[in-house]
Amino acid sequence: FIEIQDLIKIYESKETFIRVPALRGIELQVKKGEFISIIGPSGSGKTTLLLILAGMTEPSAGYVRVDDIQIDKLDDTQRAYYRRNHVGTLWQLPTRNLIWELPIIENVELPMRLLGVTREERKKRAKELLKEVGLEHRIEHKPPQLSGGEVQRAGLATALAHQPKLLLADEPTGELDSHTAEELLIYFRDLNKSYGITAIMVTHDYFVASKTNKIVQIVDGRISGYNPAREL
Amino acid sequence: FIEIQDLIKIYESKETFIRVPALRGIELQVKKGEFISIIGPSGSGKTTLLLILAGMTEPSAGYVRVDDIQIDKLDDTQRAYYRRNHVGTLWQLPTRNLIWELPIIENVELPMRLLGVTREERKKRAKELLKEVGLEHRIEHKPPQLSGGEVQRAGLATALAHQPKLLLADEPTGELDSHTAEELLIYFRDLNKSYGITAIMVTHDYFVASKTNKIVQIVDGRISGYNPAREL
Ligand SMILES: Nc1ncnc2c1ncn2[C@@H]1O[C@H](COP(=O)(O)OP(=O)(O)OP(=O)(O)O)[C@@H](O)[C@H]1O
Ligand SMILES: Nc1ncnc2c1ncn2[C@@H]1O[C@H](COP(=O)(O)OP(=O)(O)OP(=O)(O)O)[C@@H](O)[C@H]1O
Ligand SMILES: [Mg+2]
Ligand SMILES: [Mg+2]
Repeated sequence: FIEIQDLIKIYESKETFIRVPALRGIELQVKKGEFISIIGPSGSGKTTLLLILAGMTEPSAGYVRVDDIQIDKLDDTQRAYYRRNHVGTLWQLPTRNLIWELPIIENVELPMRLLGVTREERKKRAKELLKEVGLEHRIEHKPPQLSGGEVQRAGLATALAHQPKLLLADEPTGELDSHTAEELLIYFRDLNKSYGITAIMVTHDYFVASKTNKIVQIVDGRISGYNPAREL
Repeated sequence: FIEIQDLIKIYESKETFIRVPALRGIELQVKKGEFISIIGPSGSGKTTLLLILAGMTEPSAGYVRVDDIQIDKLDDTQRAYYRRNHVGTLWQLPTRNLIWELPIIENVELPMRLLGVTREERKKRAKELLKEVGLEHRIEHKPPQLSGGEVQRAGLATALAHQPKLLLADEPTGELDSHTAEELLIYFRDLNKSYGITAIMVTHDYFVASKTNKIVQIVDGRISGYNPAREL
């Protein structure tokens, strides 16, 4: 389902003298329906890898295929289409996952609205999704009126609203207590099984990573190992 | 140093029918120079408690004293002064800790500039603080050009720039891998010992909480126990 070869990403800026080789030759394969985690130190390139898979940033070099689309060859318009239709994302920075001025129920409805889902159907589905993540008593709250963990859960419901084939989640349990994190992971696994969604989760938490099918380790912009949990 | 009695905070909004009793009678004492953690489920009131101690929001009722100031009795101007001079804060939402358009070295300098520190002295101190949190090779980066963990570390350096008497940190290790989290906590403890800063850290991580002098447990807006780590 996903194939990555020799992926390189260098952040460069002419105005400042910044030049950061964030990804230095990533190789990765993910089968359809797999639920994998990527683990690694701060600054090792995890978010950058997700940004590329989400079509949010272009590779500097390398081959990246998601399903039947070679995303390193897309132009801006094609990449925007890919982003909106194929991928559900939950970012590390909470303000990127929700529109801060809208109640969360409208946030969850928005991806469905863009796809032309009827008003009744999206209201029903939005309530279901928010109930699944434990937020049925907060559906009219706007993000500033929620706790950190509630914002993250609302973001997850929004990422799944348009039933994407690929879910990319950057630290989805970062703001959650262990009890809520566990519930969320059970929900992820159920979705993964019942809808066959392929999911890549970035996490710092080995306990969380151990709930997935496969663990990939990244260090300094390169893949340094598979299933490190067994070796730890 | 800190004394809280019967603290109540109810979020209310007349336009929507939201009424959330976030804190339902908090009692807490913290001695000068103590380094305590507050642990509890998502939505239990941790951030709300910190917002009140930071002078960012007013109590609905109750007594709150920090050092020799009774903060529940302050007017808006006095509260703004208290915020700027007495407290260093690191919030759960990264965009609140830094000015997103400025390089991080200027972010760290800003609190010192507001206090009239000379240009040479604040440049020197800002570099030292950023070095302490492992960011000496990123000082010219702006927050969008940093990883999640790097943003958090830059936020911590900024919180300490004006040498506050009280440090409030909401999930300071949330975005960090266990290695970087451990280093950060060692740094917190050193500061706590050498400067006598009183520090309150909110965390979901029992491992992290166990590095502090005292653990306070909060559930549904009330304190439900002390030092739960020993009972676990
Ligand atoms: N826009 C950018 N411009 C320049 N450098 C960048 C930019 N974005 C990220 N970097 C740098 O690239 C490296 C990798 O960043 P990335 O966000 O992928 O790390 P990460 O593995 O997600 O880290 P964390 O666990 O802290 O979130 C970091 O050292 C960071 O400073
Ligand atoms: N501005 C607001 N208006 C209405 N309700 C609010 C507001 N801010 C927070 N709440 C509610 O108050 C409760 C406590 O929120 P708080 O942010 O203090 O929780 P928390 O313990 O920090 O949770 P987390 O661990 O998820 O960050 C939550 O249920 C939340 O929905
Ligand atoms: Mg990241
Ligand atoms: Mg919080």
